[in-house]
Amino acid sequence: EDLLRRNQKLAEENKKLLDSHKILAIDIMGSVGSGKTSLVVQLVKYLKSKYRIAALAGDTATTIDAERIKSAGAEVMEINTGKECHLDANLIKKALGELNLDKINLLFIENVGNIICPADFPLGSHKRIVVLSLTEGPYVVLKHPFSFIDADVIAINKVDLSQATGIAPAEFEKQLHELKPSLKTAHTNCATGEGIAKVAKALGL
Amino acid sequence: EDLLRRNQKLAEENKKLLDSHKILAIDIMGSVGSGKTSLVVQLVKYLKSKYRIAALAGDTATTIDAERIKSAGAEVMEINTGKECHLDANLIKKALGELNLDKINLLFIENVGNIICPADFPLGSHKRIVVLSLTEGPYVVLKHPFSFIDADVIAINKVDLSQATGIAPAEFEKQLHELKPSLKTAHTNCATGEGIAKVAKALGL
Ligand SMILES: Nc1nc2c(ncn2[C@@H]2O[C@H](COP(=O)(O)OP(=O)(O)OP(=O)(O)O)[C@@H](O)[C@H]2O)c(=O)[nH]1
Ligand SMILES: Nc1nc2c(ncn2[C@@H]2O[C@H](COP(=O)(O)OP(=O)(O)OP(=O)(O)O)[C@@H](O)[C@H]2O)c(=O)[nH]1
Ligand SMILES: [Mg+2]
Ligand SMILES: [Mg+2]
Ligand SMILES: [Zn+2]
Ligand SMILES: [Zn+2]
Repeated sequence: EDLLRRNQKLAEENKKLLDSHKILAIDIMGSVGSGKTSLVVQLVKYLKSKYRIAALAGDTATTIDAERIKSAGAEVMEINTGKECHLDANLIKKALGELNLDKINLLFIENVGNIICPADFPLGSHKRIVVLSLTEGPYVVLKHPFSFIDADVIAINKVDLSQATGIAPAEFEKQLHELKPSLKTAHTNCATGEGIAKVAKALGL
Repeated sequence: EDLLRRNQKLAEENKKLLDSHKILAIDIMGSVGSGKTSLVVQLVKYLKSKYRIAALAGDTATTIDAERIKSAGAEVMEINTGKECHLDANLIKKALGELNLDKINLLFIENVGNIICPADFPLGSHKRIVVLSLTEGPYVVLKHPFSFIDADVIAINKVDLSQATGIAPAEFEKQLHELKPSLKTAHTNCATGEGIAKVAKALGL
């Protein structure tokens, strides 16, 4: 479909631009409230002594996520998506045009809360991580394989709620590896930071 | 936008068709794993002695939800949405063409797990209920006002996880009523059926 091909082309341009400035870019996908911002906050705290970090926070209506990431210690640019249900490579291209690319070497891009549409729109990042929360019920991976199949890392999050939800992280891990054996997974509690070292390692950071 | 206007027209045609058969139709929206199917299952159990119920289950890849609703005692038609991120009036029109409309008087339509795109696509139902889970974090209503503003009823679900998530149902209730004072809300545990009588009443059932 023409829109997708145009997005693919822009995504490749974004990646070239990032590479020319030696910036590693990671995009974060996940359903509403799965823990994307919490993950970025934890990664920023964990890595800011090692990298000069910036983040793009894609949000429909508020600056809530941007504020949280700023407080963690990264430069943040908000991308107000309005009613858009996914970030696309064009929005990222514009945002990159407004950042000082010589001042950073690690960029996190938080997508809108949605695991369906963003899967179709690569942004030009080097790695994609999907945050999958135990509170989303036991069928997510089976029902939405396309949401996970192009990811590099899956953060199986809110593991502290395993007993309350009756779902074991291992269940998701098994389903994910059946879908894509090379997928890297980590069990996380992004509210406390548990599992963050493993996520960073899986992302090559 | 032309697509939206065409959908609106088809939605109105669907509603006329339902009215001509004296069928009340309710569509259910909510994020992945928020509790939509559980809600439909509970409503079917609660109402099947009073209504002849059918359900349309919109799902990307499996028959999991359809099976669960069937077991609860309703006739179910699956709408396999593939990679589509929302049901639309056209899909509903086709589904209505395959149901025996003289045999039912209550129809539940479960949308895809997504609170952004479905908000833009009315289906021709008489009432819309959104399932909002406490596990989606405290900012959902503030960040996604458009997901709630056209709804009639909000089921504030997974109230049993209030302590584990640190979120009080009353917080959501306050934000929802600030957004739209006429919105009806109910606190629910759709796994156990707690709050279902109130939901049914709010839906006029
Ligand atoms: N119990 C528990 N809560 C968590 C965990 N991770 C995040 N949370 C909480 O879940 C809520 C949502 O987290 P966010 O980081 O805002 O999630 P998000 O994916 O960025 O949400 P949106 O951007 O609004 O879609 C917040 O209240 C977090 O504190 C976890 O591992 N365990
Ligand atoms: N603790 C708790 N769990 C619930 C509640 N409601 C639903 N669940 C559980 O949450 C999980 C997801 O519920 P579903 O009814 O499948 O949610 P859904 O919105 O239909 O999910 P999708 O159609 O896959 O988007 C299941 O394991 C349910 O048993 C609740 O009120 N409390
Ligand atoms: Mg966020
Ligand atoms: Mg369901
Ligand atoms: Zn979309
Ligand atoms: Zn959509």
